[in-house]
Amino acid sequence: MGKVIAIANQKGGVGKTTTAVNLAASLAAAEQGTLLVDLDPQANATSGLGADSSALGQSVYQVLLDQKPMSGIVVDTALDFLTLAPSHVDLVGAEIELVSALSRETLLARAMEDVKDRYRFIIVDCPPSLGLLTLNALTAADTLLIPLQCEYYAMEGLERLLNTVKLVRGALNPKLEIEGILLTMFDSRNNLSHQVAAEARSHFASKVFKTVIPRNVRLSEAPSHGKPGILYDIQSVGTQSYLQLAREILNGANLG
Amino acid sequence: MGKVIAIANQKGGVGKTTTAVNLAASLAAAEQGTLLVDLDPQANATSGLGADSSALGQSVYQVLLDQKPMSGIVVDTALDFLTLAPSHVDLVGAEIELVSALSRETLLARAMEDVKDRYRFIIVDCPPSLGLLTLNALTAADTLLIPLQCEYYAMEGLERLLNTVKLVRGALNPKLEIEGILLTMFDSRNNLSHQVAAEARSHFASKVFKTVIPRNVRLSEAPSHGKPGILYDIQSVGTQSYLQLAREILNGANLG
Ligand SMILES: Nc1ncnc2c1ncn2[C@@H]1O[C@H](COP(=O)(O)OP(=O)(O)OP(=O)(O)O)[C@@H](O)[C@H]1O
Ligand SMILES: Nc1ncnc2c1ncn2[C@@H]1O[C@H](COP(=O)(O)OP(=O)(O)OP(=O)(O)O)[C@@H](O)[C@H]1O
Ligand SMILES: [Mg+2]
Ligand SMILES: [Mg+2]
Repeated sequence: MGKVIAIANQKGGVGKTTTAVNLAASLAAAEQGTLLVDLDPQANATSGLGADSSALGQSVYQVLLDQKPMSGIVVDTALDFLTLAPSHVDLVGAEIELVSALSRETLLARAMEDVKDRYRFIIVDCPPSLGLLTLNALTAADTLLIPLQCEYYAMEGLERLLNTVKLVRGALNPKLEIEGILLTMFDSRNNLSHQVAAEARSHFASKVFKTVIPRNVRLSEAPSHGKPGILYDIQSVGTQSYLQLAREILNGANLG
Repeated sequence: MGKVIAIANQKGGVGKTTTAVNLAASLAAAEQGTLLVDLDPQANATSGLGADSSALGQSVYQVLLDQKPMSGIVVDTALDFLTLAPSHVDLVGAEIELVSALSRETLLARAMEDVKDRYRFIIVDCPPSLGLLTLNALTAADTLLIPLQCEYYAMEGLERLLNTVKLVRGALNPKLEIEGILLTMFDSRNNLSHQVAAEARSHFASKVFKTVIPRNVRLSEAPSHGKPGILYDIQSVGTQSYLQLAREILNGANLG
């Protein structure tokens, strides 16, 4: 059975998509069958893997709103062991369109049953909010990976996210655990980065991954070529840090 | 009558809050009576000005959901000519709580009538989505200022935002204009920054502000002290670029 890892944080621009795309690609490079589900109407993970969301006929929109099987909308990527469930801008209407649907928070969890045993990992990229789409991801997930940008505003939102996790665990998904907190865009020349990292490690101790993702311009260039780091510039420090993260997760030894 | 400028972009982490806080503070420094309305449940603009959203009794939540007058919830800040309408995490429920309210997109516009003639400028910070809160801001606004981070994913979302502006102009707010597109976190050593800036200027020509906000660590440190740039480090390049932006807007000459 595939392990479902949701990548979520309501704070915007903290590296959710960059983490989802590069972790999924790194797991695929380790020959672990991986599905990347793009649950953000911005469809950044979709274009980050070179797919054109407006050109594809179907997306996770049909899965959530028309109960189409997930296996019917997935597409191949440039990596052998990586498959994509693309997003589409229509998803932006899902929150309102599903307001009276029965058990609207479990739509994704039910849709995953169709594909869960075909992949070793299923990575879900979330939009920057704690609305219905992110709730669906937290309900379907085995674990939550929280990208934490090493900046002040990013620390502020963490408590609210962890409260939401407790609510979801109580009402919708008792098995939900924290996979880990990932420090992103770490700039070793910048005091603020060190302060946020120290604060995160003192509050959350072993829940913080040993792997730290540095600020690295090659990571932000790769999406404009529709490629994950390992296909754009495998030597770059950014790409190597995501390969290291994949190893840490595969070893499962990271968290006490 | 005060000019209402909404600061919006559904892409996360592009500098909406940093722009709202520092532009409002720079206008206040020019002795223009300014109100900053924090419409984001993350309440980053509230804490960026040193206020504690959970300690304040009231927020824009009461204005939108209980029709409380805006003048009844505003608080003073450390700057003479700057007043804040604080946010609160309760706002996160507004989208669902208001789904059957009459004319739910015009709640903010109606609430602004109460304060519009007391301020020269009203700046509205928005969450990273095009949901009901941002629609309220676009409906209440005279103009929209779009922070555009000089990165690939940020360019992708621009077309959708401009489509939403056309829809709002057609259905809710015929006077809505674009104040301008502001290039943020520009890093002159980085090719990507130059590429995005060149593309934005070729697509949107005179709609792009002459002022460009550089990536500047002092801007990201200031919120941890609850201060805008002009009170944290007035000499910094970041602070000076927002003072320049305020001058450009006050001159009104920026956009052809
Ligand atoms: N380690 C890094 N070094 C440099 N740039 C990065 C890094 N991680 C992400 N970026 C860039 O920072 C921006 C924000 O990252 P990303 O889009 O992945 O965040 P997000 O949390 O998914 O945003 P949103 O909240 O809009 O979904 C992007 O332009 C991305 O290319
Ligand atoms: N010019 C800049 N230079 C350096 N850091 C910046 C700059 N502008 C913003 N930042 C930092 O980048 C991060 C994102 O900025 P900010 O929170 O203002 O974006 P936002 O668009 O309001 O995010 P959200 O989508 O979550 O509301 C913050 O940590 C902020 O301090
Ligand atoms: Mg994203
Ligand atoms: Mg913000």
